[in-house]
Amino acid sequence: MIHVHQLNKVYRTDEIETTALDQLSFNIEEGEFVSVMGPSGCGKSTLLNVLGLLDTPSGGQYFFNGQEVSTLNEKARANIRKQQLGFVFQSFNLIDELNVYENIELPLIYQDVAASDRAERVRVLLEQMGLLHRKKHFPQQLSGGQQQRVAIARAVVSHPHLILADEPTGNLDTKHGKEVMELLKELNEAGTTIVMVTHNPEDAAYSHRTIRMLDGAIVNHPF
Amino acid sequence: MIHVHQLNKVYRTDEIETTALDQLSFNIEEGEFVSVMGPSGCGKSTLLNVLGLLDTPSGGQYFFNGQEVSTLNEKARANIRKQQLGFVFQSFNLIDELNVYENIELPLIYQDVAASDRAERVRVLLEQMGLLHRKKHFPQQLSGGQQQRVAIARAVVSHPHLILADEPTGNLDTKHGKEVMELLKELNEAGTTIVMVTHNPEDAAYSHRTIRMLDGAIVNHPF
Ligand SMILES: Nc1ncnc2c1ncn2[C@@H]1O[C@H](COP(=O)(O)OP(=O)(O)OP(=O)(O)O)[C@@H](O)[C@H]1O
Ligand SMILES: Nc1ncnc2c1ncn2[C@@H]1O[C@H](COP(=O)(O)OP(=O)(O)OP(=O)(O)O)[C@@H](O)[C@H]1O
Ligand SMILES: [Mg+2]
Ligand SMILES: [Mg+2]
Repeated sequence: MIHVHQLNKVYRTDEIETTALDQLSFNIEEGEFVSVMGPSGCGKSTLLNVLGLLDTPSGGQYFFNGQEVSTLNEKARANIRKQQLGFVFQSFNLIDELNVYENIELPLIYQDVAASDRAERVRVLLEQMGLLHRKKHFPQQLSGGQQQRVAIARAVVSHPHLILADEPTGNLDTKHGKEVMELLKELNEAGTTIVMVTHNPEDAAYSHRTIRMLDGAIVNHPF
Repeated sequence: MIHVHQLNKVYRTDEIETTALDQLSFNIEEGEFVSVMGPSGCGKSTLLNVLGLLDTPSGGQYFFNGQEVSTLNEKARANIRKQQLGFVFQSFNLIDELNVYENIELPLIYQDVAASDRAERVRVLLEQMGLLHRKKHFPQQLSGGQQQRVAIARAVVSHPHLILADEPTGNLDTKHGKEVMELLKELNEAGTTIVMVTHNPEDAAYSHRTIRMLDGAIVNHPF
């Protein structure tokens, strides 16, 4: 599903050049659940942003389902994102003008899902994430962990083929964190491919294997 | 140092009334290192915001160093915050228009610290937090964990009497998380009072005792 070859990403500020991704090459098969771990600043979010077509690499190739996608224009990338991907951002990126219900519903509107189906699918996730009592709140009126659970609900509601989750339990207590991991596990068992950045080895234990990064490179080659 | 009596905080949206703090009463002595734990949404950040004079309670009393502070006007509260408190926010709240160096330096400017002293104190923290190579970056150019470390550096640079830390290691790998906890431990051993919200029992182990919350109330009474 994912084939990445010599992927490179360089950031330049006035004074400093950072190689955030350093000639990365790896594959992820459809249906896999892969963790990505490594120290703060080593390139995990950058990798997820490239895989999620939110960012273009400086060099190298990214094949998604056999199609080279790294050089597509924004319109084409946005289309793939809306149809096939679900993204849980490290800083949530909820839409402040929409309430919890509307934030979760949005991907289904993009996919032209009928209103009654949307209502049912959003309701199921509100319940699973323990957010029914918050559905009309706005993001600024939620706790950190509640915002994180809305971000997760939004990423999974459209049943995407690929879920990219950037530290999905960072703001959650053990019980809510476990509920999130159980949900991801269920989705994976139903066929969803998952790439998850985590600092938590207990979360990583839910995955099939772990890619370890350091200074923009992969430092273990499990496959 | 902190004496709280029947502290209450109610949030109202159009449809829902939430009692985020429910008649809380407790003391924290000067020099203590106290953890606050509890499920997502139970009121931990709300408590920290009230203790940090960022938010006013709906009812009850808050004595800080013997002075009732919950009904002070914004100017008086801002003065106490700048002189005596350091706050690590759950979502960092860095100033986007300032670079890393300037974000960390800001509390010292509020305290009229001389320029050469400011430079030295900021440099020490940049080094301790592993951010020397990022000092001219802007927050948007940092990884999540780097932003968190800037937030921590900013909270401690002015040597405040009281540090309020809301999940200070949530975005950090084990090594960086341990460095942060060791820094907090050092500051506490030098006399700083610390109240830290955490979901991580390993972090809580650095504190003297843990206050457990549930639905806005304290559910253990260790003291
Ligand atoms: N501005 C607001 N308006 C309405 N409700 C609010 C507001 N801010 C917080 N709440 C509610 O108050 C409750 C407590 O929020 P708080 O942020 O203190 O939780 P928390 O314990 O820090 O949770 P987490 O571990 O997820 O960060 C939550 O249920 C939240 O939805
Ligand atoms: N827009 C940018 N401009 C300059 N440098 C950047 C930019 N975005 C990220 N970086 C740098 O690239 C490196 C990788 O960042 P990335 O966000 O991928 O790290 P990460 O592994 O997700 O870290 P964390 O665990 O702290 O979230 C960091 O050193 C960061 O400072
Ligand atoms: Mg990251
Ligand atoms: Mg909180």
